[in-house]
Amino acid sequence: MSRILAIANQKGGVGKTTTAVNLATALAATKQRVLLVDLDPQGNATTGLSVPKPAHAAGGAYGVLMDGTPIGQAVCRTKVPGLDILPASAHLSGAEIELVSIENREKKLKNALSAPGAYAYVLIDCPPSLGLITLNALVAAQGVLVPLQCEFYALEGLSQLTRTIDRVARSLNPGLAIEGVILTMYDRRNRLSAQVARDVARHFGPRLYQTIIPRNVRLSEAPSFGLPAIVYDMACPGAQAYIRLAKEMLRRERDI
Amino acid sequence: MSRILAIANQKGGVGKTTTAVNLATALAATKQRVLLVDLDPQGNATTGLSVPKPAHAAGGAYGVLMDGTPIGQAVCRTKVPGLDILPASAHLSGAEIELVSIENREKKLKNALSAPGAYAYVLIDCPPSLGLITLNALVAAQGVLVPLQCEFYALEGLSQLTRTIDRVARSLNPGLAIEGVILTMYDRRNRLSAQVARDVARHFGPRLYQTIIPRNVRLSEAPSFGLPAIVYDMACPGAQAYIRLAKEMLRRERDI
Ligand SMILES: Nc1ncnc2c1ncn2[C@@H]1O[C@H](COP(=O)(O)OP(=O)(O)OP(=O)(O)O)[C@@H](O)[C@H]1O
Ligand SMILES: Nc1ncnc2c1ncn2[C@@H]1O[C@H](COP(=O)(O)OP(=O)(O)OP(=O)(O)O)[C@@H](O)[C@H]1O
Ligand SMILES: [Mg+2]
Ligand SMILES: [Mg+2]
Repeated sequence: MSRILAIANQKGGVGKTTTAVNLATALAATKQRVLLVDLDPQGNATTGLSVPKPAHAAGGAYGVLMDGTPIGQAVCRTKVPGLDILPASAHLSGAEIELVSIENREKKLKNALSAPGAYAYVLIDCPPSLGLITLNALVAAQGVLVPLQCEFYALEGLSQLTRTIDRVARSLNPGLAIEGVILTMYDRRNRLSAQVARDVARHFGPRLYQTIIPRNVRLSEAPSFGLPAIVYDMACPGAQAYIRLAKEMLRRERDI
Repeated sequence: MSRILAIANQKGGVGKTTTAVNLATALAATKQRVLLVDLDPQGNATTGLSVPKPAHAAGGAYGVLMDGTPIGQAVCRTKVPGLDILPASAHLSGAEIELVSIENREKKLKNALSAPGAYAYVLIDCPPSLGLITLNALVAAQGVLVPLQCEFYALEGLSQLTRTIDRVARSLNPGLAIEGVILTMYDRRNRLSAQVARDVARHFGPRLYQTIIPRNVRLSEAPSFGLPAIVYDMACPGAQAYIRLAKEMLRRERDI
């Protein structure tokens, strides 16, 4: 059985895609097979891994959600050994509206992922909203990874996100819970980062990963080369942090 | 007649709200009356101006879009003289789905703003998506301000945004066009910023504002005090840049 995790936060630009691409790469490096599902109409994770966006609607994530395309037919290999991707396309922005009047509209991804694949991990990169696409990810997932930028505005949306996760756990997906909160873009020189980190630690306790992702320009350069930072510059502080995060995640799962 | 501008970009975290709050404040400082419409369910602009979020759905932007609440009954004064706000609430995240089956679903905001108010400018802060809420802003507006973060992923969504604006201009709102593109979070130390700025200048030409907003931690600290940066620390580089941007906008409008 695959371990399915949604990477979600409706606040924009907090590091969801950067976390999805680099964590998936770090997990694949431990010889586990990983599938990255890109549900964002912008398709940043798809580009960040040098995979072409599907030209036809039926290819990629839109086809799987809306046309019932079997996932096995839509996934692509990436340059990273052991890491496959279900690529996104702009067609997905129509899915938010098209899904509204469809039966089982929030279970489309769950049903598509139900055929046991050969993946140890499935990571789902979500768009910055709490609409039907993110809802599909929350219904399909067993846990939610929440990247949290160390900024004031990013704290504000947390209670709406936790309320949504609780609601999904009560009705559509019993057992869904926050797997962990990841502090991102932490800047040692800026006291706001330390203040946000203290607030989050008080609120989430052990669900806050000890690994903190620092602000590191190499993380934002890597996508322009179509590579995860772990491949583009393995020694940089950002890549090293994502490798530590993968180790911390695996350690926590073993200890359960 | 008010000048109505939508501040839109589906890429998350690019500085839409920071631009909305600080540009609105800078314009109000020139003795023009300004209305800021907060259409983001997270309500960051509402918090950034120390305005309480409406407790009931009928108050604020949700009431205006869904219940026909007259705008005059829902707007609030802010601490900034001459600047009012139509506050947002979490109810708005339901509006994305509820609007789908309603007649004239994309004209709700346009109709609400049609009664000539006493405002010289109306600035609309949009959520990070191209759904029905952002569509309402694009139909109500005469022009679109596009904040663009100087990062690789932010460039990727631009063609989808310009296609959407063109489509709205052809069918729902003739005359809609990009008023201007604003480079945000520009970091002199990082060559990616200069590279993005060159690409954007080549693509948008004169529609790119000459004023560039630098990365400046005071801009991200100000919201935790419930103040625009222009009020929190007028002399900081970020606030000065937004004051220059307001001047450049006013100069361009005079010259037309
Ligand atoms: N730790 C970091 N240090 C520096 N830059 C970062 C870091 N993490 C992400 N970035 C950059 O910040 C921007 C936002 O990150 P990213 O796109 O991963 O966020 P997101 O949450 O996926 O955004 P969206 O809400 O639009 O999907 C990107 O340009 C990315 O390259
Ligand atoms: N020029 C800047 N320098 C430093 N920080 C900035 C700057 N502009 C914005 N920020 C900070 O970056 C984060 C993202 O900005 P903001 O929230 O305004 O973007 P947004 O596009 O409105 O995001 P969303 O897509 O979630 O609505 C915020 O924490 C903000 O305080
Ligand atoms: Mg993303
Ligand atoms: Mg915003």
